[in-house]
Amino acid sequence: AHFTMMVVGESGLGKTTLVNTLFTTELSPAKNYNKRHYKQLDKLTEVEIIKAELEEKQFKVKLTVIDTPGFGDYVNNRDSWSPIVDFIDDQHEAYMRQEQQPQREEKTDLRVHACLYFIRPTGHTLKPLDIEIMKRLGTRVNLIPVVAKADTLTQNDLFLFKQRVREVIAAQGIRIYQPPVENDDEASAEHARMLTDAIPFSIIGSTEDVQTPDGRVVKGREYLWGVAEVENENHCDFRKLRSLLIRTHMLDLISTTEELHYENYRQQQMET
Amino acid sequence: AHFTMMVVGESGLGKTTLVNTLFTTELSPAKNYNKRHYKQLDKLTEVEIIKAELEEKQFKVKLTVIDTPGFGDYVNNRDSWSPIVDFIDDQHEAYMRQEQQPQREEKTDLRVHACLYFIRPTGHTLKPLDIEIMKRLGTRVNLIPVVAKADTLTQNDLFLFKQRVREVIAAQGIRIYQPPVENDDEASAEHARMLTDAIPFSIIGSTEDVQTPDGRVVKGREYLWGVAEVENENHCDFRKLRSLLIRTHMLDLISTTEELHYENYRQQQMET
Ligand SMILES: Nc1nc2c(ncn2[C@@H]2O[C@H](COP(=O)(O)OP(=O)(O)O)[C@@H](O)[C@H]2O)c(=O)[nH]1
Ligand SMILES: Nc1nc2c(ncn2[C@@H]2O[C@H](COP(=O)(O)OP(=O)(O)O)[C@@H](O)[C@H]2O)c(=O)[nH]1
Repeated sequence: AHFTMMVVGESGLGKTTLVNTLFTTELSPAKNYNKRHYKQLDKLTEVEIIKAELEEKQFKVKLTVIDTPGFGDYVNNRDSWSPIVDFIDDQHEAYMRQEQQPQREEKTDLRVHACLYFIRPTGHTLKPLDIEIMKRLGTRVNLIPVVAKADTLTQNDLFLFKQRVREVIAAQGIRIYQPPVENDDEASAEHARMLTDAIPFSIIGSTEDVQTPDGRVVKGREYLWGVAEVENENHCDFRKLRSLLIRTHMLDLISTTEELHYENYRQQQMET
Repeated sequence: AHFTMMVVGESGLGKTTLVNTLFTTELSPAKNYNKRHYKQLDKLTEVEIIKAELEEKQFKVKLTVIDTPGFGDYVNNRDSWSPIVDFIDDQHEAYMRQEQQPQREEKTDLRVHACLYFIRPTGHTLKPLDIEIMKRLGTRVNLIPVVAKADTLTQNDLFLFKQRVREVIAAQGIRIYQPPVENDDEASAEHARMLTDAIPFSIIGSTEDVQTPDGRVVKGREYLWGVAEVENENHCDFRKLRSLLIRTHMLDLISTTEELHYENYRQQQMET
């Protein structure tokens, strides 16, 4: 299978770490951040493509991760969403043209199946830039908002923050990915509801093995006051996100992209 | 004494909490953040003035805290530093005019004695907006950079982040407040060096009393994996910052503002 995922969010929100944690492979070497500090008050965001071949248990997936370095980092971020939004549309465009070829050889297909949008864990609510881009992403791709660096928020902070984020998403009419509820199987319907209730997923990312005070070795972030564990469901929703992306919903993410989003794009092109 | 402090940084960096923690008084009620979410793509930052009368032990201080709501929160933050920079200059201007009055009655003096700049704890380095405003603040006011929400960073992350922030500050020629080293008293010279070495101060803020796993009641943030303590010097530099602001260096902060910064301003005005 070929699964293409995009990670969108300002730098320093743990996107690279989360991707590495999700797929427990080293996808990108340590980046050089010094380049970003000469005056780049208006520079547009670029899109970076990283390919990897994964073997998650017995399941071989060709994973492409699209990173968006510099998004939202500048003094003026007006239109910083354009390269990202254009990239998504361009993949539908490219696929459409290949489909129209008389001789349909191996198509390269970089249509984005899932877009993880990283929300800064301020404890208040979404920023204007978050809203601007999420509106534009939601109509084009399976948008999955996540609360980045969720170990910044206490249990109560996190509960209130998620609630406020959900309210703004609803109020602003932002379309997000809904795991479909199939009513034939109560267990999977229950699973889908549990996933939906958790959105935006709280994320803690780490590729380091650390030891908890009670002696277990886990992937986590080791603070002087304790260990924030990636795979502990009381600490964050990482396992829910991973199960959605790689286990239970990968095929749905791929098919909704190829059927729903692609068809929307084709129709819009035919109308214009 | 009359001490005027300014807190500058994007919303959600814990500025209000830190001020409350510093002076253990309730300075501002819970803010209403919903107003900030209609399209404010270009709105300029306003400056909000909050007065309080403090009694920190036997020492009565008239504290004014100047908050900068909305700074850096918009899609386009170009010139978002202007209201803040203008405010600082305006106080020197106002004082200068009062001084020039033949009849010098009670002057209102809102000259800013210390400006705490809150740096987002990305783990990478300073953002372009941080650099732009810190350069302009450093030449006008006693600028004290702090690493906000330092409980986001592990010990190693924090060490590297502080180092990188210091490098950028040096490379960009940003002027920050230096606690003066008086050579007559080895203990206070040592104290001044220790403060200087810790800058940017790492901050954890909280007005809540929580219980640590080993049974102590402290001001801190209670996570499922442990308690990040405000007044534990291994957890953050809060005590160093508090000692600098309220105990050891308040008089130096006031006098450098009245002598150095005010005189600089007066001279610049006379030359133009
Ligand atoms: N508190 C916290 N820090 C994290 C987390 N994930 C990554 N980090 C740290 O955040 C910094 C930036 O991470 P990185 O993955 O490079 O972010 P990116 O710029 O969004 O790709 C690094 O210092 C990481 O160690 C997390 O879940 N919680
Ligand atoms: N992780 C962490 N969160 C904090 C800290 N201080 C405050 N917060 C939380 O951050 C959120 C915003 O704090 P607030 O003081 O209103 O930030 P302001 O907008 O900069 O004034 C609240 O949910 C606070 O509980 C801190 O030191 N560490």
